[in-house]
Amino acid sequence: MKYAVIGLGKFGTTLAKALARGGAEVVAVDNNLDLVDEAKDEVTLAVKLDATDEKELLAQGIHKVDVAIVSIGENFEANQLATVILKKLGVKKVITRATSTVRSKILALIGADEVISPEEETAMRLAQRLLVPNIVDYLELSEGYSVVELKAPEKFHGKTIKELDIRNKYDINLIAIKRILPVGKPSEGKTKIVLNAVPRPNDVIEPSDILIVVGDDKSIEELLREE
Amino acid sequence: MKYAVIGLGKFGTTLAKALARGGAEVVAVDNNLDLVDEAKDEVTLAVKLDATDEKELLAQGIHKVDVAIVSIGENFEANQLATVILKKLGVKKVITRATSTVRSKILALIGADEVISPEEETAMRLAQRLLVPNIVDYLELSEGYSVVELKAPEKFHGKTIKELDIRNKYDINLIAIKRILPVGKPSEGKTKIVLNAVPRPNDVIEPSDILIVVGDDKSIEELLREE
Ligand SMILES: Nc1ncnc2c1ncn2[C@@H]1O[C@H](COP(=O)(O)OP(=O)(O)OP(=O)(O)O)[C@@H](O)[C@H]1O
Ligand SMILES: Nc1ncnc2c1ncn2[C@@H]1O[C@H](COP(=O)(O)OP(=O)(O)OP(=O)(O)O)[C@@H](O)[C@H]1O
Repeated sequence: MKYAVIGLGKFGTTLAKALARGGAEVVAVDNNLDLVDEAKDEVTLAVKLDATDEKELLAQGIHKVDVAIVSIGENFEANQLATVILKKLGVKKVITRATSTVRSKILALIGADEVISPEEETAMRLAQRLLVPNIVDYLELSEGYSVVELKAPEKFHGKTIKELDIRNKYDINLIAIKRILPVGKPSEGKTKIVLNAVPRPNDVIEPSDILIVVGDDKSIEELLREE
Repeated sequence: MKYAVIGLGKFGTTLAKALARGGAEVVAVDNNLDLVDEAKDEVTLAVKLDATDEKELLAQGIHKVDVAIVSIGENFEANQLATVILKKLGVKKVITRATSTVRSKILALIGADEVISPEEETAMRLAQRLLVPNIVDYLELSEGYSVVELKAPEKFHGKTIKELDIRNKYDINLIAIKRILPVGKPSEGKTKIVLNAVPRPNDVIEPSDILIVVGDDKSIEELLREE
């Protein structure tokens, strides 16, 4: 898989390096030479060029990729233009980063195959995590249905999985338990996380455990609210 | 729970509104009057003030919150200063948004309880999703162990859950299936997503199904690579 990352801000640079580390072929593009230089040891190829210049993109073969990710932040017209040009040059999938809801709509209409809004997505996840303090992380599987990592409720401490009968009592599926264990000398205070991926009926929930459950959001709220 | 959101850029505004929608008490702060005006109908209180001015923060009672989220983007000194002042004024949890790895380290050292990097986090998730093309989304539960949403591999199409024997063959736990169903008139081409949260032995996998599995990353890669 060949990728082009256009615009080496924080998002573009992180993405280009992560893709390259994952073994992908990555060409990183920016019109700022310093950023191009900084990227060149970590990607397949780093090129200084103006991504709104169709001739330059063609000349450097930037369009010969499977996926192009455009992240020219502040200059929206340039972001838009680079997106349209890359689609025109035949790039099968163009993912463009948006900086506002209005702009994400514009980008989708002018041809971006996918639009990414880092600030919005991260803010929504943080809000969810703050609103339900026991939630450590979550993944929405479907509207109203999620995988949720949450701190074991106090009422569960010291009880066995069998006793708790979570599936029947709460209509939730407990799929794993994350436990924090001390490692090395006690004085060092170091810990490691161990995942119990097959919780058994006689396993006991400990106060610092993190439960990973699947269920509809109402049932999960119910479980957390009962405290 | 009372929240203060300092800095109403895209991140701050999205967060303030999401928290307010979730029923929390939210005071939104910015020194740009237009942004304060735009926010005031969607939060408990919107205040124009300079978040680096300790007296102003005190006067408006901004420090009387449980959690403050500081997201003053471009002006790093202001971002830092607001963070330090809020901790000094006794805010129990201050979450600060960072715009670079170096800055996130500085913020952690000067007292931020948590540091958020939207561009980095989103770029890492996108890289993961691109590197494993069948992955629709994922949640890392623990190092090397994740919940993954992936397109049903071709070899699974038309087979029953029982036949596939996923747990034993791949050491992966299939926890749900997302199916795309047509809705309304066929000519409209509209679809809806239906979640099968309790996959049964005789359920048949269809080509457009999305499987939600839990397992260690190696086993999931194995499953995807076999294609
Ligand atoms: N016409 C262009 N061709 C190529 N690169 C461009 C062009 N215009 C701007 N860029 C580059 O796009 C990059 C990203 O833009 P900018 O830094 O404004 O975005 P940003 O949204 O702040 O990024 P991030 O949030 O990811 O840090 C910059 O490094 C800039 O040099
Ligand atoms: N001293 C200050 N006190 C209060 N607000 C401030 C101060 N300095 C800057 N701000 C506000 O912080 C907000 C966010 O800053 P900025 O837009 O630079 O960040 P950003 O990282 O681009 O935001 P985002 O990416 O979330 O859109 C701006 O609306 C700005 O008015």
